[in-house]
This record gives sequence, C-alpha cells and structure tokens, in this order.
Amino acid sequence: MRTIAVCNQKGGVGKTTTTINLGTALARAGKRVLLIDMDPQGQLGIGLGIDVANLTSTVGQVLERRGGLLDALHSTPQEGMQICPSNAQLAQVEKGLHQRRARELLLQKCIGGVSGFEFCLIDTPPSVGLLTENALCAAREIIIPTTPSYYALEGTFGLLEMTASIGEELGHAVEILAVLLTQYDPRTRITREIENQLQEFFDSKLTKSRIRINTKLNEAQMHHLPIFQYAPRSRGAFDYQAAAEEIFGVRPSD
Amino acid sequence: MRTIAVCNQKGGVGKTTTTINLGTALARAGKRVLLIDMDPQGQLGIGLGIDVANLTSTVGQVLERRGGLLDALHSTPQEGMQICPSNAQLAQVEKGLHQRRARELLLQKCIGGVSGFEFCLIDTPPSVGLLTENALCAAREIIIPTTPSYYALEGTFGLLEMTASIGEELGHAVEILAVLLTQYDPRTRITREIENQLQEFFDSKLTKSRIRINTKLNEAQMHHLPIFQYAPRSRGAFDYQAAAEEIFGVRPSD
Ligand SMILES: Nc1ncnc2c1ncn2[C@@H]1O[C@H](COP(=O)(O)OP(=O)(O)OP(=O)(O)O)[C@@H](O)[C@H]1O
Ligand SMILES: Nc1ncnc2c1ncn2[C@@H]1O[C@H](COP(=O)(O)OP(=O)(O)OP(=O)(O)O)[C@@H](O)[C@H]1O
Ligand SMILES: [Mg+2]
Ligand SMILES: [Mg+2]
Repeated sequence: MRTIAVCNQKGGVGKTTTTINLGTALARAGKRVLLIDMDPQGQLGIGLGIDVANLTSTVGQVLERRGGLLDALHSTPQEGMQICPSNAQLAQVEKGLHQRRARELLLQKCIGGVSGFEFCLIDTPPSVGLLTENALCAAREIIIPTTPSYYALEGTFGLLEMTASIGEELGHAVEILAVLLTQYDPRTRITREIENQLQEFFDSKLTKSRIRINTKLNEAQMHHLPIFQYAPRSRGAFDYQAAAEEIFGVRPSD
Repeated sequence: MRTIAVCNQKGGVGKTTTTINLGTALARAGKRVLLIDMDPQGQLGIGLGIDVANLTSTVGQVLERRGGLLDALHSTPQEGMQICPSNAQLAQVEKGLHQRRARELLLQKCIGGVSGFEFCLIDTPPSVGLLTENALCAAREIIIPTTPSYYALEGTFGLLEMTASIGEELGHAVEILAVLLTQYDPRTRITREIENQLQEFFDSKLTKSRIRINTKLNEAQMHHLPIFQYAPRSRGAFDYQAAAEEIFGVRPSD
C-alpha cells in the first residue's frame, strides 16, 4: 500500500479538496483507496457526505485503541474508496498523546496491519503539530498542494524543514512525490513569480498540471461529492484528472 | 484598550490579511494600535516586513516570562501601529503550556498591564487549540473573517461553539463584533447561498462591506506592506477602508 500524506501547514491551500479528488481519480482507475483524516475539523469526511460530528468510529478512536482501523471505515460516493474520518474528538486525543512515548509513530502503528488497499491518502491540518507529524511518519511520500501566494510559499518551505528534522530525529525518510499548484489563475502577475520560485526550488517535482480556480470545486463540497460526481465536465474535474495521470500514471478504467 | 481577536478555525480565510489591514486603517485614523500574533507561522510579522525566524523578542518569549510585552514590540510600515510578532518558538511554548494551571489565561495576564494603545488586534492560527483559546480569553470582542465557501461556513459555526464553551467553562464572555466576508466574488452562485446563510444566522453582525477578491492584497504580502501603503487606490484598500469605517466608525485622519 502506497501511503501518501497531503500536507501544507498553510491554511486553505486545497489539502482536503486535493485528497478527495486525487483519491477519487485513483478509485475511478480501479485502485482500492483508503482515505484518513488527521484534521480534527473533519472536513475530509464532511466533503464526502459523512455526518462526522455524531460518529463514534473515527480515527481518534482508532488512535486511542492503538488499532482497529478497519472497523472505523466508511464508504464514500466513490466505489472502491473508503474513509476513516475524524471529528473534534481527535483534538482531545492529540492532547493526551503529548505524554506518550513514540507519540509520533502511533498512526504508523495503526496503519501497519492494514491490507486490501493499494493507496492510502492522509489529509492533514494546517499546523506543524503532533497530528501532522503522525501523518508524516506513517507515510512514505508527500503531496504538497499550494496556492500561488507568498504566504503559501512560506508554508511550503516550512514543511520541508519539518520533514528534514523528522528524517534526522526519527530516522524516517519521506519523499516529496509532487508539489501541486492549486487555485491557479494564469492571468494574475504574482502567479508567475511564485511559479518561477517553485520551479526553481522543486524542479521536476512541481507538477505540470495546475488546478485552476473553478467554482465547481467549491460547490462540490456543499453537495458532499467529489468533483467527478458533481461536475464531471468541469475544469476542476479535468484538472484533477490530469494531475492524477501525471502524478500516479492512472486513467479512469472503462 | 479594546482587545479584539481575529478568529476562524478554517485556514486561509483572511485572518492575517484582515488583522494587518484593519489595524492599519485604525492607525491611519489616528488610533494607537497594538497587533499580537498568536500563530507560530508568524505571518502577521512577515507581512509587515519583520524577519521573524531570527527574532528572540517575540510573543512566545513574553508568554514564557509571563510578561514584558512592551519590550517585545516592533514598529511596522504604519506609524502608530506596533506589533508583538511570533515565530516557530511559539509552538514549543504551547506544548509546555498544556501542563500549567490557568493555561488559557496567560496571554490575558501578559496584556493586562499594557497601556498606550487604544486597540489591540490578535491574529490567531487555523485551529481550536490553546493559542486560540488564549486569544479568546484575552479579548472582549471577536472579528470573524470568512470566505463564501461551505467549509469556511462550517469553521465559523465551530468557532461559535468554542466561544460558547469558553463562556461556560471559564466564565469569560466574548462578543462577536463583526463577521466579515472576504475573497468575495459576487458573480459566483455559491456566494449568494453562503451569504444568505450568514445573514440569517448573524444578522446585523454580518458587515455590509465585503472584501472583494483583489490580487493586490496578495501582492502586498510579498512586498511586506499593508494594502494602503502598497496599492492605496486598489479595490483591496477601498474595501478594507469601508470595512474599518463600518466596524469601528473611523476615517483616515487629515
Ligand atoms: N481550484 C479551486 N478553485 C476554487 N475553489 C477551490 C479550489 N481548491 C480549493 N477551493 C476552495 O478553497 C477552500 C480551501 O480548500 P481546502 O479546504 O481544500 O483547503 P485546505 O488546505 O484543506 O484547508 P485547511 O488548511 O483549512 O484544512 C475550500 O472552500 C475549497 O472549496
Ligand atoms: N480579498 C482577497 N483577495 C485576494 N487574495 C486574498 C484576499 N484575502 C486574502 N487573500 C490571500 O489569501 C491567502 C490567505 O489569506 P490569509 O493568510 O490572510 O488567511 P488566514 O486566514 O490568515 O490563513 P491561515 O489560516 O493560514 O492563517 C493569502 O495568500 C492572501 O494574500
Ligand atoms: Mg483541509
Ligand atoms: Mg494567518
């Protein structure tokens, strides 16, 4: 199972939107996909139609029990894609976690026994805390969505420092699979400047595909659907399909 | 001193942009303004030209010493507006804070002795953790910036739950001064729907002023300037001026 964390400590750059739609693109290509939400705001589940606030079987519960991930799975509007959702209880779990030994490795432990999936995508919160560290230690690869803005650029570099120190202090190597520009507006001048900086720094890891600004992506959340179900002919669907092909080499099956 | 927290647990909704620009508008009207950054990502300071990574006198240090805020102030590109910035060290301080009694009241203590300012605006991180709690307990009023998106709406309601429980558990009442729509695009259909929901719920607290999408606001950060210095005739400057007049009743002096 390829385990990939979707990270950027900057808020609102499209981590959740990217996790949902790349996951769905993979499942549409016939892959079995597991999504895990490590953000106590629970938006990965909300965006897929799950009433997270009232759930008891969540990732927070799995971490507390140190296992049982497969019992906390829920189906999604995409066949072949399941999710272990989160809710506010995860914030309580994180508080308790600070005291424990190997506290960054708990999610890795819980994922360890899981089979039956080819891909696992982990959505993370906009912070550099213990929940993001758990995701980074559970994963072997990272996707970094970023908007073409100065603050997001800063967040992207901050994340690199974090992965470097995790590598040093915990001996866990995680590779950048892709940096994906989101909310892309080619007419904006600042976009060029940010793009150039990202190109220079990340080179071939910066995907050629860009996710353009598309209001359908915003509406899709309101309807609790991936973009492919909500607006299959929209720019948002087109762009996420292209990104999935470029990053994973997949195409929709049949 | 009116102390106002700028909060929304949703990422990327314009908390930092709003804190900088409302603060600047107040100072341009002759008010003495103190800005405090409670987000370890330090973007409030970065957006005002401060090299936060290399600072020792920061809000993290003030919290650790339980005082000395006035020694940790820096000037900004706006006369009359000063800032107590943050950097990554604040994340370390937060970790240590979990163990202490009255841990939500530390910022309130540190601000308590401060005079010489008429307004204090506190920028917060996109989370519901201890740093945001400290800001909410130090403040008497909140401004909630939100984009017209479904996830941001969810974050807004989540914040209300948090203020309610702080009211109950700590007996500290904080009032919503204003809900401010940011990154507003009137042509987008989903915007109408979100607007109506916000109007229904927040009524007169939803400002009539909207901060429209304006690339100048994005560029201003890159140049480490408030919008009024960077692009005084832009829509972004016009909209933040209107918002400041509506929320605070101020106009630029002379
Ligand atoms: N390409 C796009 N075009 C238009 N809207 C977008 C696009 N990508 C994301 N959005 C919208 O921007 C907002 C932020 O996206 P999202 O919630 O996925 O970011 P995030 O990084 O997960 O945020 P957070 O840091 O708060 O978890 C959402 O309202 C989403 O619908
Ligand atoms: N009205 C606007 N028009 C265009 N861009 C905007 C506008 N408001 C904010 N932005 C841009 O959107 C991004 C997010 O804004 P900002 O950093 O202020 O949000 P935030 O809520 O503080 O984010 P975080 O939760 O990560 O702290 C920034 O790149 C900013 O320049
Ligand atoms: Mg998210
Ligand atoms: Mg901010």
